[in-house]
Amino acid sequence: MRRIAIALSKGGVGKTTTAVNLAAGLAQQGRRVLIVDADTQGQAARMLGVQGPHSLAEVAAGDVAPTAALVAARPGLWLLPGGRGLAGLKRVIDRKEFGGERTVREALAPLDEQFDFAIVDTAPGWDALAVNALFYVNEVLAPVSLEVLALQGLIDFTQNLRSLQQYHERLHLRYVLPTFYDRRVRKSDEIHRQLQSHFGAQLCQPIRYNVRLSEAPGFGQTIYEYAAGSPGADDYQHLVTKVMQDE
Amino acid sequence: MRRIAIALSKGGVGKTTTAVNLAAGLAQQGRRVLIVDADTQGQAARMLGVQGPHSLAEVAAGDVAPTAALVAARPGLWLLPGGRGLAGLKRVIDRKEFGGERTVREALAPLDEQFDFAIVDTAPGWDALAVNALFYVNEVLAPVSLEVLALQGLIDFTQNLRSLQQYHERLHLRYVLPTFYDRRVRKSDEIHRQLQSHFGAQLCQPIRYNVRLSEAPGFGQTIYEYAAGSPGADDYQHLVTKVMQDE
Ligand SMILES: Nc1ncnc2c1ncn2[C@@H]1O[C@H](COP(=O)(O)OP(=O)(O)OP(=O)(O)O)[C@@H](O)[C@H]1O
Ligand SMILES: Nc1ncnc2c1ncn2[C@@H]1O[C@H](COP(=O)(O)OP(=O)(O)OP(=O)(O)O)[C@@H](O)[C@H]1O
Ligand SMILES: [Mg+2]
Ligand SMILES: [Mg+2]
Repeated sequence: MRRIAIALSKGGVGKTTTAVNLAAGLAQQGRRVLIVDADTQGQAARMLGVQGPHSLAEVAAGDVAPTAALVAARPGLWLLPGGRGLAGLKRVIDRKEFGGERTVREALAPLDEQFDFAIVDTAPGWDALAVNALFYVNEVLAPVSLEVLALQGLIDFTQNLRSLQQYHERLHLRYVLPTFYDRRVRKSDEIHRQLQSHFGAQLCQPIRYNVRLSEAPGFGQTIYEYAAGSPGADDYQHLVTKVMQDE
Repeated sequence: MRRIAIALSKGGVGKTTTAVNLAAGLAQQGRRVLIVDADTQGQAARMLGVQGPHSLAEVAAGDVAPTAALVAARPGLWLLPGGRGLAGLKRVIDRKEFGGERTVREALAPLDEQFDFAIVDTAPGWDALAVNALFYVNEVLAPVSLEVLALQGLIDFTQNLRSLQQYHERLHLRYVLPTFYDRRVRKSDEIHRQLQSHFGAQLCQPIRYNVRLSEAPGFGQTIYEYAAGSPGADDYQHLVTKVMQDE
């Protein structure tokens, strides 16, 4: 099972949009996909238009078995919801004397055989829960909007990753995905060039700014359902193909 | 001293942009202003083009006196930097048996007489640090981008605030500030209308989408310095005037 965290400490760069549309796209291609929402905001469920009685917090605390907490979101796509309860999980992790960073990994181990992909939507920021999500996965996909503060956030984030990789050698930043790409805006191209020089081979084809992507969550639909053939649907379809080819 | 947190759990809505340009605008009007960066990203210092040897984490841990950690950012504007060290502070707060929520408030109390305003830039998400920032202030200004997920985030956030207000009665959501307002985009107006019906009197005049606001941080300048007369500078000037009138 490939486990990929969609992560960047900077807020509002398109993490949840990417996690949901990548996971849904992989499921449409016949893969068995688990999407884990590791964010106290719990927006993945809303974007998919589904709800569940349980969440990752209860599974990690051992109160609910992992399979009992899964919600069938689409054919081949299962969601483990996030939400407010994860704030309590952070306190539980922070109070552990050792091994706190492996709490999520150990709680989700029973699911390993059931899926081809696990896509983890992470919260903005850097805390015990972010670290837990990174210990659970082997690959990181970092969406980054083409703005100065987001680029700076990515540079800071890669430094944080490096110190974590000493304890989790297989973790690597596999994909850097430019988002909100708008050819009309001069700085988009400038920042994009900076990304190419910093991250070359990891850099994916950009996701263009597309208002359909910000409308779809209001209907609980993926971009493929809400606006098939839109730039947003095409760009995420392209990402899905690239991730599958890299098996 | 008026203490205002710039806060919303949703990422990328313009919290840091608002904190820096509101604080700088108030200082330009002759007020004595403290800007506190309570975000592990520590982007307020970068936006102001300054750096300091110490941060809020050291002050809250009692390692450094508050006045020793302040950085003179502009005439009348002082910054208490944030940054990576705040991740450690969250663990310290989470391990306290009682009173953890007042850690920042108690650490910064010596500064109360020295300033007219304290503006706190908070991190996205909801955790011990966000709660600490809210216990330190009496007013909240919530920037909200005109998108479905951000509006949803604001509704969730006001519910979280309500449960906190039982323990901190004077705390209130005083301002809701629409950001990234773009008249060309149909949904901007639609979401703006929803905000008006939900938040009426608290709703401020929107900050328009203005590319100058995303360029200024690359030069360590406020919007007034980088692009005086731009829509961004005008809109933030208007906010400064409103906040001063509400003394
Ligand atoms: N390519 C795009 N074009 C237009 N709008 C987009 C695009 N990608 C995401 N959005 C919208 O931008 C906002 C931010 O995206 P999203 O919520 O996915 O970011 P995030 O990184 O998950 O945020 P957070 O840090 O709060 O978790 C949302 O309203 C989303 O609908
Ligand atoms: N009105 C605006 N028009 C155009 N760009 C803007 C505007 N306000 C903010 N920006 C840009 O949008 C991005 C997000 O803004 P900012 O970093 O202030 O949000 P934030 O809420 O502090 O994010 P985080 O959740 O990561 O702390 C930044 O690159 C900023 O320069
Ligand atoms: Mg998100
Ligand atoms: Mg910020």
